[in-house]
Amino acid sequence: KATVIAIATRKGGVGKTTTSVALAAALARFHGRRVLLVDLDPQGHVTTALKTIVAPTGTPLSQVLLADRGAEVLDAISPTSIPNLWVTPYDPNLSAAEDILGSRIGKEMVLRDALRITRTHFDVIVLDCPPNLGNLSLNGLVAADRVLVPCDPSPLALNGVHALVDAIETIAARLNPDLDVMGVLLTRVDGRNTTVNDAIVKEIEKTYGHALMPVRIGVNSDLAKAQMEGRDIFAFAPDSRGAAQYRDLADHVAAVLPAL
Amino acid sequence: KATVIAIATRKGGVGKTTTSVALAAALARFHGRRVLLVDLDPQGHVTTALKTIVAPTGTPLSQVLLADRGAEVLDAISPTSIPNLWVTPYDPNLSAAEDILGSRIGKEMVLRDALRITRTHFDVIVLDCPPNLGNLSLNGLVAADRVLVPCDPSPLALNGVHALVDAIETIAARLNPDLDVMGVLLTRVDGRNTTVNDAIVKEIEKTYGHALMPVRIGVNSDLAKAQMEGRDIFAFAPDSRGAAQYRDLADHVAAVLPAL
Ligand SMILES: Nc1ncnc2c1ncn2[C@@H]1O[C@H](COP(=O)(O)OP(=O)(O)OP(=O)(O)O)[C@@H](O)[C@H]1O
Ligand SMILES: Nc1ncnc2c1ncn2[C@@H]1O[C@H](COP(=O)(O)OP(=O)(O)OP(=O)(O)O)[C@@H](O)[C@H]1O
Ligand SMILES: [Mg+2]
Ligand SMILES: [Mg+2]
Repeated sequence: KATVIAIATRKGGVGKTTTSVALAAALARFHGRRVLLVDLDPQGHVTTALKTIVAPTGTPLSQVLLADRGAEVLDAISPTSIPNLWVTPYDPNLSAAEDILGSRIGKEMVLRDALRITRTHFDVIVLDCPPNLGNLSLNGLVAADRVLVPCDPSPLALNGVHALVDAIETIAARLNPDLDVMGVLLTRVDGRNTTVNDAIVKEIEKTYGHALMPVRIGVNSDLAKAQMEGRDIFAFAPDSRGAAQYRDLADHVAAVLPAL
Repeated sequence: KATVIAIATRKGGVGKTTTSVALAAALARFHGRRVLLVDLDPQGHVTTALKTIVAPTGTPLSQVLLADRGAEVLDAISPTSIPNLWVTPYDPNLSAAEDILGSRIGKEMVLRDALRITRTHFDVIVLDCPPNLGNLSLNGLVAADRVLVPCDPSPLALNGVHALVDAIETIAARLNPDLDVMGVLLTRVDGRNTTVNDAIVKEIEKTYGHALMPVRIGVNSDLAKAQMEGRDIFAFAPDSRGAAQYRDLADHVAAVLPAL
């Protein structure tokens, strides 16, 4: 049964997609895990970032989410050219589906139910979430076992972490008691900017104790270049700092997953 | 009657709030314009970025938007310590209001109507939009005369521009025929990253012709530091590159506004 990891925060542009794609690819490539990467963001940037290796599927994810009970995410997945990595491709109807979900009974539990069988086919399911706490992100947080929270070193991004943690407290109390924060991942860290970096780190440690992941992701243009090419960082620039740091992250994450 | 400028794109983290705050502050400080900065993002980051100079108001913006017809944004504004600059402070109920708006008649026209009198009190109204194309962003685009589209040099951000331009075409056809794209503002440009920068610029020019603003905003840590302090860039680091580039932007924008 797969471990479901949501990559989420309310703040935009802090590296949710970059982290989702790199982590999923590294777990598949270097840890022999069967990985499904689910794109819960209507932007569809998982597909943009992996455009050369994702083939569109027949059933869109929105159709699975809006079906009467019994539909499975498994129906909406596509293989990639990376062995052991599958994704849910871009679905232009996902945004409209989010609105429709709002009136369904148990609207936040739809994805959890649609992963019931899917979870038995994979070791890890990574959920890329949109920059808000709307129905799709909430579905991600209810379906998840763990949450990884990207945060770039800025007061606005830290504000987004606080908002997410607030939401998680309510979700854990009402909908998903086993939800556990894996940690806060510092992303887009610019080595030249120590004043802001140190201030944010101190603030996170003060508020959340040891929640900071032991790995940090520095600013690395290869990560954006890989997205431009539509390939994962390990295919595009295997010797880059971005590849090394995301491999490190995957090592830490694999260590907390059930053994193969 | 004020010119209303929406700062919008679907992509998260490209500098919508940083641009909204800096542009509004520069027009107020250096161009003698009476400026209202409206925070349409439930994150409330206008208030976070200006926390030392914004005093909370009595009426929240959500109450104005959900009132029966006749309410004005004017009821929900606060002065700042910058002469000529007013803002709508953080409103924790804005996210819930967005959901409720969805069932109202003419749901995208609510802000436009609530600015009818407010527009006569200001020269410029700047709208900071959230990272999506939901009801609040749509209200911003329907109320706006011009749209400024921040885009960092990345394929994902460019994808967000395309999504916004698609939406603008429908909005202009159905709801706001006078809506005009002021231009695409390149933000967070890292001088060291010429391959990606050049590729994105070429792509924007190919698709949108001369839509690129003549000013670009480089990566400048003072902009994030100013946000950490809760002050605008012109108070925090008046001699910084960020301050200079945003002043330039304000000069260009002021030139297309009606003369005082
Ligand atoms: N470590 C990094 N170094 C350099 N660029 C990065 C890094 N991480 C992310 N980026 C770039 O920053 C931008 C934002 O990252 P990304 O799109 O992954 O964030 P996001 O949180 O998923 O955004 P959204 O909120 O829009 O979904 C992208 O253009 C990406 O290429
Ligand atoms: N030119 C710049 N140089 C350095 N940092 C910048 C620059 N512009 C913005 N930033 C930083 O990048 C982050 C994203 O900017 P900002 O929050 O303004 O984007 P946004 O589009 O409003 O995000 P959201 O989609 O979450 O509303 C912030 O932490 C900000 O401090
Ligand atoms: Mg994303
Ligand atoms: Mg913003």
